[in-house]
Amino acid sequence: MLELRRVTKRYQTGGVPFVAVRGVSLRIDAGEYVAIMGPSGSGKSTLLHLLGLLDVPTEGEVWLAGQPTRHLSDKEFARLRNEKIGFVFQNFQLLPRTAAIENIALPLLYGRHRKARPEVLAARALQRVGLDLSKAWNWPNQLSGGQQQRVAIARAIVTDPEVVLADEPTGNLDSRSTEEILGLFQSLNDQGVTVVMVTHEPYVAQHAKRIVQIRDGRVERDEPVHER
Amino acid sequence: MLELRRVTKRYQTGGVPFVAVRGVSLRIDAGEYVAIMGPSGSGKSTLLHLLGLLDVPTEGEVWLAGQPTRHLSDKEFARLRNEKIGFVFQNFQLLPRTAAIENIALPLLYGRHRKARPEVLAARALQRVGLDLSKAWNWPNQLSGGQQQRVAIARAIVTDPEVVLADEPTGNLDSRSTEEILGLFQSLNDQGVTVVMVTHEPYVAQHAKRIVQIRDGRVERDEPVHER
Ligand SMILES: Nc1ncnc2c1ncn2[C@@H]1O[C@H](COP(=O)(O)OP(=O)(O)OP(=O)(O)O)[C@@H](O)[C@H]1O
Ligand SMILES: Nc1ncnc2c1ncn2[C@@H]1O[C@H](COP(=O)(O)OP(=O)(O)OP(=O)(O)O)[C@@H](O)[C@H]1O
Ligand SMILES: [Mg+2]
Ligand SMILES: [Mg+2]
Repeated sequence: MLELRRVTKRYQTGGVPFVAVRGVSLRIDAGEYVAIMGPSGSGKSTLLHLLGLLDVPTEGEVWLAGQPTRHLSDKEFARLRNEKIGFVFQNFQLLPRTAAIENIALPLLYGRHRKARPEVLAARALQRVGLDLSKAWNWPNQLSGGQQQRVAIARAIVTDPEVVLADEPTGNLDSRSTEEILGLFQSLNDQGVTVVMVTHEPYVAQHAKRIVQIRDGRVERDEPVHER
Repeated sequence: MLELRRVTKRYQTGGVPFVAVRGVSLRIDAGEYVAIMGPSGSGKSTLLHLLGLLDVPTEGEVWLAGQPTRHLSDKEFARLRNEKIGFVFQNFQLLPRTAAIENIALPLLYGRHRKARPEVLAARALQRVGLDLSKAWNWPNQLSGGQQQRVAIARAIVTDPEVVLADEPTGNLDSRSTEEILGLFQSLNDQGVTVVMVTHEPYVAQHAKRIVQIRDGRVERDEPVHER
């Protein structure tokens, strides 16, 4: 499904190089449920962006569904992403001055998804994340932090993707909403969806089936979860 | 120090009224350390914005340092806020394309704070929140989520405010960074700073001296913390 092969990501700020991810190889098969943990600044979001084809590595290869992605055009990247992957950004990245339901429906308006009645699918996704329909026409700045986070999750699942990549999906949620979102991820995984989520909460990570620990841009540990 | 008197906050979206905070009276004395908890969407951020003079109530009064604030001009609001209050937004609200250290120094460039060498004070605040000086010249989008959160906290404390209002200050932090920030808040409070923080994590709330529970825009419980 998703594979990083000796991937390095190096940034240049003001001429000074900084290595965020160093020589990481990671294979995630279809149907897996993986949590990525690690200290702040250790490279978790960078890794997730590379897996989600949102960024390209400085060195190494990213493979998706058995194919290398290095030589794809921007358009092909966008098409693959839109068709196969749902991404929940750590900072939500919702469109301002755009209703919650329109933000959710946005991925349906591209590519093969030109489905009938996107607003019906979007309303259903809104309900799956536990948000009241009365909030559907609020703009992001008219929603609470936790409500915005749930809109971001709804947008990631509205296209029924094969893979959901979620960056701290419960960071702004109280314990009840957290349970609802973990229940949603579990039921997606039961249907065969590959779920990869970054979290710093051990309780949340225990709901996955495998935990990858990152430190200073390297994989420190990679173990199955025993008791769930 | 800070007081809400029968405060209500009502929003109008598309002509439909929504009451976020209903008839709340809350008094916070100088030197207190208060946590505000409650479900997602219950009105915590709205309450904090009202206490921080970032928003005005639809009904009721907000008092600061024994003075009503309703008839203040925008300029007087801004001066009071800048002199007395440090605010950590739930979504950070850092200026894009502006270095971390410049974001932190910003409050020093207004009002009475025209202090000598703002960059020295900003660098000190950066270190107090546990961020490496090598990140000082990174823009917000060149920092991880947890690093951005710590920049937002540094900006709130750089002016040595009398009150720190923090909205989910540890939401994006791993357990070690969380401990560092709680230690910082404790040492500020030991020096007499009034700290009010919104959190959905019971472990974090237990570090305060008083917990106010909100539900559907009302105060449900308000109790001192026994074992800290
Ligand atoms: N500008 C606005 N217009 C309309 N409704 C709003 C606006 N701002 C907030 N709300 C609503 O007010 C309620 C309270 O929002 P608030 O941000 O205070 O919640 P919160 O307790 O901080 O939640 P969270 O834990 O998710 O951050 C929510 O239902 C939200 O949708
Ligand atoms: N565009 C960039 N330019 C320079 N450095 C960057 C850039 N983006 C990220 N970094 C650095 O790369 C490192 C890894 O960042 P990343 O966002 O992957 O961390 P993270 O593990 O997700 O942390 P957090 O838990 O705080 O979200 C950090 O030290 C960060 O400062
Ligand atoms: Mg991150
Ligand atoms: Mg909030």
